Amino acid sequence: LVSLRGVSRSYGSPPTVALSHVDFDIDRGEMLAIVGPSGSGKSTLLNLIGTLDRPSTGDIHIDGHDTGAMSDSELSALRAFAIGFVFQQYHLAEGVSAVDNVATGLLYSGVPASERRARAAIALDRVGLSARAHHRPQELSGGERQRVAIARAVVGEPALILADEPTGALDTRSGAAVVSILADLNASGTTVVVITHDHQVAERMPRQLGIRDGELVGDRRVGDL
Amino acid sequence: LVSLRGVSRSYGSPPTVALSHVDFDIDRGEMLAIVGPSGSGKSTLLNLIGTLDRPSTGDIHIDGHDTGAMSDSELSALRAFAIGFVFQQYHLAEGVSAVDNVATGLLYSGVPASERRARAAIALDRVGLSARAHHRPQELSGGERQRVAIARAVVGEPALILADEPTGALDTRSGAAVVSILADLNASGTTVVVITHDHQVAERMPRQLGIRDGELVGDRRVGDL
Ligand SMILES: Nc1ncnc2c1ncn2[C@@H]1O[C@H](COP(=O)(O)OP(=O)(O)OP(=O)(O)O)[C@@H](O)[C@H]1O
Ligand SMILES: Nc1ncnc2c1ncn2[C@@H]1O[C@H](COP(=O)(O)OP(=O)(O)OP(=O)(O)O)[C@@H](O)[C@H]1O
Ligand SMILES: [Mg+2]
Ligand SMILES: [Mg+2]
Repeated sequence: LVSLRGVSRSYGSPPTVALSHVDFDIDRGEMLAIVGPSGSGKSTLLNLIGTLDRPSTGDIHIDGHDTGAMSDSELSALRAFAIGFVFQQYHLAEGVSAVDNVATGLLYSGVPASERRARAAIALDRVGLSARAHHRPQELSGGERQRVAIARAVVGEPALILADEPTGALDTRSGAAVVSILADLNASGTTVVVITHDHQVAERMPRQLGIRDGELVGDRRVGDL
Repeated sequence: LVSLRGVSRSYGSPPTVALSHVDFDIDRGEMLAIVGPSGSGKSTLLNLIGTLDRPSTGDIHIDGHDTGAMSDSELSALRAFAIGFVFQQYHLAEGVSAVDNVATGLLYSGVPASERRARAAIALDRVGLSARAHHRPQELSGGERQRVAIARAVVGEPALILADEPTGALDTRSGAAVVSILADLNASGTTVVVITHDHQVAERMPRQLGIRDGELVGDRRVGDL
C-alpha cells in the first residue's frame, strides 16, 4: 500500500536533517509501530506517509500512485478518501463540540449529515466519551481531547490509519481501549501505522520499525529471532 | 507548604463537577505523584494548587497565605516568585527560540539578561537540547517541546514545581532523564508535584495521591502497607 524509496527530509539552511535514506514498504492490511527516541524523525516520517508533507528527496507511492507527481488538491482528495490521521497535537476544531469534531471525519464519505452525527456519537462512545459529546476542546481534559482525535480518525473507517502517539495522554486502561479499537479495525482490513513511546502498545504490533537520528535502524516482525 | 480544605471545582450549568471534597496537605520538600484515569480531575487539581484557577468552594493556602483572599496580581506575583509549571500542552511562546523560551523562566529572578540566557542554555543542555537551542517551537518535535517546557519550569529553581504529565511525549530514556532532574531538585529542597500516567515515573515518587471521578481515592506513601 505504501512504498518509500530514497526518502529524506531536511529543513532550513544550514540544514537540519530530520530523515535520511528511508526505504521500506507497508503492505495492505499490516499493523506496525514506529519507535525511537524523541526527535528521531517519527512524526516527520508519518507526515510524509500521510502526504501532509513532501520529501526533500526520494519517492513515495501510495496504492500505486506516485505522490510526487500529484498536485496538492489531488493529495488532499487522496487523504480525505483514504487516510485517517491522529495528530500528536490533536488539532481539533476549537469552539466545535466533541461529537461535531468527530463527525468531520465523515465529511467526504457521502454520508448525509444526520447519519454523520449518529455515527460520530457511536465512535465517541467507543472511546468512553458519550458524557462529553457536547463539550468543546477547551472544556476537555488532555486525554479526552486525544480520544476525540482518535474517534475522528477512525469514524470513516479509512483504508489507512496513521496515529502519532495515540495513547500519550492516556492512563493504562484508556490506552488499552484505544489499542483494541485499532486492532479491531486492522482485523477488518485497515492498515494501521502507530508511532508510540508506550511499550505496552508497541509490543501488541506485529511489526516494529525503529528510527534513530533520522535513519531506519530496525525492522522486526513478530516471529523474527 | 500547600493546604487544601473542602475544595471543589465545577463548570457550567448544568454543572460538570471536575473536583469535589478535596482535603490534603503537601509538606515543604515533599515529592509526590497525582495519578488517576483520563478526565478524573488531575490537571484541574494542579491548576488550583498553582493558583492558575480558583476553586468553586473551599480554601487553598500556600506557604501560609490564603489564596482566596489574594487578588489576581498578588497571585501572579506569588507564581512568578515561587512556582514553576510544566503544562500538559506546554504553552511555549511561538516564534521565540528554545533558549529564549527557557530564559523566560528567570524573568522575575532579578538575574540580568546575559546571565538568564547563560543559565537557560545550561538548563536546555540538561534536557539534551543544546543542538536545538535556536529552533522555535514549530521547528521542534513533540518531545522536544515538552523538554523545553520542563527546562523553563526548573531553570529558576522555584520552591514548588508542578508538572503535568512531563514525560507524556518522551521515550523511556528521555523520560528517565527528566525524572532525575526532578529528583535532584527535590533532594536540594524543592517541593515537586507530578501528574503522571507513567508507572515508571509514579513508582519513583515517595507519595502517590489517587484521583477518580473528581475525588481523592488514595494517599499512599512508600513504606505504607
Ligand atoms: N472548561 C471546562 N468546562 C467543562 N468541563 C471541563 C472543563 N475543563 C475540564 N472539564 C472536565 O473536568 C474533568 C476533569 O478534567 P481534568 O483536565 O482535570 O482531567 P485530567 O485528570 O487532567 O485528565 P487527563 O488525564 O485526560 O489529562 C474532565 O472530565 C473534563 O471534561
Ligand atoms: N520545521 C522544522 N525546522 C527545523 N527542524 C525541524 C522542524 N521540524 C522538526 N525538526 C527537527 O526534526 C527532528 C525530527 O522531528 P520529529 O517531529 O519527526 O521527531 P519525533 O521522532 O516525532 O520526536 P518526538 O518523539 O519528540 O515526537 C527533530 O530533531 C526536530 O527538531
Ligand atoms: Mg513526534
Ligand atoms: Mg490532564
